[in-house]
Amino acid sequence: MIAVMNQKGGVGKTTTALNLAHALALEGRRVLAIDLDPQGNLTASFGITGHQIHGVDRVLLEGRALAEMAFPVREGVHLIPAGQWLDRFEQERSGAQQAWRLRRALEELEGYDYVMVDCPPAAGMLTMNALLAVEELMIPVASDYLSLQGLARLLRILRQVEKRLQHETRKWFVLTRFQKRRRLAREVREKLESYFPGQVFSTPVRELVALAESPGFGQSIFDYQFRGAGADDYRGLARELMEGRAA
Amino acid sequence: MIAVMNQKGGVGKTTTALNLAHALALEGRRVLAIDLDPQGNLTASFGITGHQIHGVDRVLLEGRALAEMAFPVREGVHLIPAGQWLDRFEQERSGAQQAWRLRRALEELEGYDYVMVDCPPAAGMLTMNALLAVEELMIPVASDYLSLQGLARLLRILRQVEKRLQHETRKWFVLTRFQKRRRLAREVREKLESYFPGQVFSTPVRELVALAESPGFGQSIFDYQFRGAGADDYRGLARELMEGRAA
Ligand SMILES: Nc1ncnc2c1ncn2[C@@H]1O[C@H](COP(=O)(O)OP(=O)(O)OP(=O)(O)O)[C@@H](O)[C@H]1O
Ligand SMILES: Nc1ncnc2c1ncn2[C@@H]1O[C@H](COP(=O)(O)OP(=O)(O)OP(=O)(O)O)[C@@H](O)[C@H]1O
Ligand SMILES: [Mg+2]
Ligand SMILES: [Mg+2]
Repeated sequence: MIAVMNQKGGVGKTTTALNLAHALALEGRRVLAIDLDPQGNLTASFGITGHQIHGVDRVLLEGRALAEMAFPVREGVHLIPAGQWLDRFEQERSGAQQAWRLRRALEELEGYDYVMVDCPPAAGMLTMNALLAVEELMIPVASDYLSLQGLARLLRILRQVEKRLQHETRKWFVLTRFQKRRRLAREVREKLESYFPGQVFSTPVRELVALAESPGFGQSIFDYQFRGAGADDYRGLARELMEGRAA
Repeated sequence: MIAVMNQKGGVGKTTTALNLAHALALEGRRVLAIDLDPQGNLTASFGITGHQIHGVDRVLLEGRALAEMAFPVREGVHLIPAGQWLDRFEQERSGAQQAWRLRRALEELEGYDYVMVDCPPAAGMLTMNALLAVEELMIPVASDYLSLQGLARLLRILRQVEKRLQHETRKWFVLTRFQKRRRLAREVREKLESYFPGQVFSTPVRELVALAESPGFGQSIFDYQFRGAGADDYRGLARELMEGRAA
């Protein structure tokens, strides 16, 4: 069970959740993708539209079962959309157990090889639920300075929370929006690999306009450009993940 | 008074707040920049570091005066950092007047031609405070599909809140991370200009690595590359703003 997490905005969480979920399914795995962002980008990127959507909001706010809210979006991929009320869960406080609700819901769930949770750009109650529900974090790091800054802050927060709540996760880092000609991108990559040897996926995801275009058609990169560089990068990432791990 | 606002992550709010604040000061205006994001990116981008920072958190949580927390960071630019406790204001609820606190604090403030507030990637209590405190919104829109989606959602939220609380703001849109060779970027620009004629700044901010590099040195683009394209773009944006507006 994997949470795609980084409180910094726009680093490629949703793009990674979308394309990695589909890549794993194309390799024969059964995947459940959960959109945990009230902004619903993952849901829209899969081509699911409409303002009356029910999803993980019902699970977290009303105790519905995850299995009830999941439905197929691609061969091998089920999705639980964010749902229109998910903001309420982020805003309201309802007791000490509120942070464990997703974990408990996931305990009832069977039939998937991978569960992939897309998180919002915040370190609030939703992200906390994701953190406590999974065993592994996939942390996208965009190839620029503010992204590294955001990473430092994220790791501080994780260290505190995990210590206090006695919860541990394996952390993986994936470089996103990578442009090899930029010295800044290469420096970010070197820093990441030196601080976290063995935890950084060897495939950086390159900056490619197709990865920005596909959500506009409600498509993953595999629907949109199966033989392109974007598909290659996410296919490579999926394979590293399945081999348990960063090469 | 201007809030740089968009709940979508990574669209260039902080980059715009940083460089526009400095550009206006270079044109002779007195500017107060307020970092309203608990992640403190604007503060770090100006070169202010350290974990024991006090700032607008003290104003919103303890009622300190804005003037007390502001200090000079460049000629003509004062900054109020986010402060390390700003997360608490976002998480806690303390009554119906909580959304008006920044507005009331700003009523006591004098001596500036422009106040520029950098918002977090969320539509929560901090962003609400910014919205109700200012007369104008500067909404950065990155040149990709998910950014347009985020804009649609933002406008829906704004319409509801402004109607319910009888508050009005002028809305300006600035295209960011613009790459003119990408058809996607041109399409986003055309859509924006057709939906909001007269409200879209004619200067898009181009995708330029220098704009991503300068924060790593605690510098604005004017400190980092005074004669470069990034400085030209933000100088042009400042001039359009001062002329009251999108040409
Ligand atoms: N490798 C890439 N190449 C080109 N564009 C990309 C790439 N990765 C992401 N993008 C685009 O950059 C923007 C930000 O990416 P994305 O929305 O996936 O980030 P995020 O971390 O989920 O953002 P948020 O914090 O708002 O949830 C999107 O418009 C996306 O299409
Ligand atoms: N025009 C540009 N050219 C190149 N890089 C840019 C440009 N604008 C912003 N960036 C870079 O893109 C990243 C995201 O920009 P920025 O942090 O300003 O967005 P934001 O909307 O404030 O993000 P958040 O939602 O996390 O607060 C940063 O690393 C920034 O340096
Ligand atoms: Mg996202
Ligand atoms: Mg920012």
